[in-house]
Amino acid sequence: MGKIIAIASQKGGVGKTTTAINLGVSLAIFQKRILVIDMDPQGSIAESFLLNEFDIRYGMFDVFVKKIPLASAVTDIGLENFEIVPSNVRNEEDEVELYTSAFHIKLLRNVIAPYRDLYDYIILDCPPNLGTLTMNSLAAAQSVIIPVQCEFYSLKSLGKFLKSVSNIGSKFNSEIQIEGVLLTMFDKRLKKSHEIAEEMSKSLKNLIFNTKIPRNSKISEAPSFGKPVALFDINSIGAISYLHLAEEVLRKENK
Amino acid sequence: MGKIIAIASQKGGVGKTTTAINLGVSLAIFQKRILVIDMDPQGSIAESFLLNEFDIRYGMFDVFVKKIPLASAVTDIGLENFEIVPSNVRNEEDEVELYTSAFHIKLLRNVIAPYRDLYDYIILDCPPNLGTLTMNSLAAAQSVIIPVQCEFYSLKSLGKFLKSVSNIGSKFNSEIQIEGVLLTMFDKRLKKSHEIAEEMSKSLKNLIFNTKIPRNSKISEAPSFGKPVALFDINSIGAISYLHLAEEVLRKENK
Ligand SMILES: Nc1ncnc2c1ncn2[C@@H]1O[C@H](COP(=O)(O)OP(=O)(O)OP(=O)(O)O)[C@@H](O)[C@H]1O
Ligand SMILES: Nc1ncnc2c1ncn2[C@@H]1O[C@H](COP(=O)(O)OP(=O)(O)OP(=O)(O)O)[C@@H](O)[C@H]1O
Ligand SMILES: [Mg+2]
Ligand SMILES: [Mg+2]
Repeated sequence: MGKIIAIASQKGGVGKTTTAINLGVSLAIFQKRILVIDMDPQGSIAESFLLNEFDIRYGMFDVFVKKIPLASAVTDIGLENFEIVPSNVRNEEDEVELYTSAFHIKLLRNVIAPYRDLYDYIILDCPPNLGTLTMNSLAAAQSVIIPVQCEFYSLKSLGKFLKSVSNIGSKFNSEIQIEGVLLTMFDKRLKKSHEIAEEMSKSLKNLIFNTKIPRNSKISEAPSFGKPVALFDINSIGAISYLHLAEEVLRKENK
Repeated sequence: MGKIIAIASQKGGVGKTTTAINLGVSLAIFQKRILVIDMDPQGSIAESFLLNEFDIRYGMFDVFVKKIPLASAVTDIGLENFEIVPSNVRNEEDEVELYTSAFHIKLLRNVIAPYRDLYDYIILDCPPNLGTLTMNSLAAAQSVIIPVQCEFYSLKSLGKFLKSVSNIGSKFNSEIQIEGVLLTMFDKRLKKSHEIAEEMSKSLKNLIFNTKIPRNSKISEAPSFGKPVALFDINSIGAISYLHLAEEVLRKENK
């Protein structure tokens, strides 16, 4: 049975999409069968592989609103062991329709259930809010990875978000765990980054991943070439840090 | 009659809250009477002044869902010419309730109308999505400022967002204009930043602000002291760039 991991945070721009793609591809490099589902109407997952609206037949909009089977929305992007389901939200009307269809909080859990055996990991890229699409993702997932920047607003939102995960868990999905809190865009030149990392390891203990993702321009440039960072520049500290993260996730699994 | 400006973008983490606060305070420094309304359930506006749930009596949740008058939610934070309305969303249930109450897309426009003469500018900090709260903001505003990072995902989302602004405008608010596209976290050491800025000036012409906001650690540190950057370090390039932005907005006004 494949494990479903949500990548979620209410705070915007903290590296949710970047982590969904690059952790996913790193796990695929370690021969795990991966499906990344874009639960964010922004549609950044498809953009990361330079897919535009004409390349996409179906997405989560069609699965949730038009009730087409998930299998028809699975898109092969030419990477071994790695497939995606785009969001396929074309405008603000689609967006409101998608959020409304997701009032049925267990919709995603039911939609994914028949496909769990086809993959080792199903990764959910969440939108930057606590709306019905994030609730659907937390109701479907076995665990959640929470990317956090070493910045004031992102740290402030962590406490509130951990509370929401436990609220949504107790109401809709008692098995959800915290896979880990992931420090992203870590800048080792800034004293502030080290101070914050220190403080978080003390307060969160084993909830925080040992792997920190450094701020690395190769990570932010890779999507403009339609590639995950591992295929854009395998020697970059960005690619190596996501491979380390994948190892850390796999090690936890085997415990 | 005060001018209502929305600070909006579907992309997360591009500097919407930072711009709402620091442009607002810079305009207040130029003796304009300012109200900043937090339309984002994350509640970053109140956090920027270290206000917590116990400091806040009412917010936009109470105005939209409990129908209390906007005046009761206006919060004085001790800065001359500058007041805020927090969001006051306590959990994910409040968030869904707030988004649902905003299905009445002209709610904000009606709520603000009696107070427009009390301020020179009313600034709306929007959430990172195209949901009903952003639609409410675009339906109420005379103009919109769109912060953009010089990064792939942020640039990709600009085209889609400009289309949505014109869709929402034609349906709910024919007077809305683009106040400008604002480049944020501009890193002049990166070749990519200059290339992107060059490309955008060509394609967007006079839609793009001359002022670019540089990546500046004083900007991201200021909120942890509960201060806008101008009061945290007036000599920083961050504070100076937002003062320049305020001048540019005022110059456009006087044309
Ligand atoms: N480690 C990193 N180093 C440098 N840039 C990064 C890194 N991680 C992410 N970025 C860049 O930061 C920006 C935000 O990342 P991303 O879009 O993945 O965040 P997100 O949380 O998915 O945003 P949203 O809330 O809009 O969905 C992107 O432009 C991305 O390329
Ligand atoms: N010019 C800048 N230089 C350095 N850091 C910045 C700058 N502008 C914003 N930041 C930091 O980047 C992060 C994102 O900014 P901010 O929270 O204002 O964006 P946002 O668009 O409001 O995010 P959200 O989509 O979550 O509402 C914050 O930690 C902020 O302090
Ligand atoms: Mg994303
Ligand atoms: Mg914000």
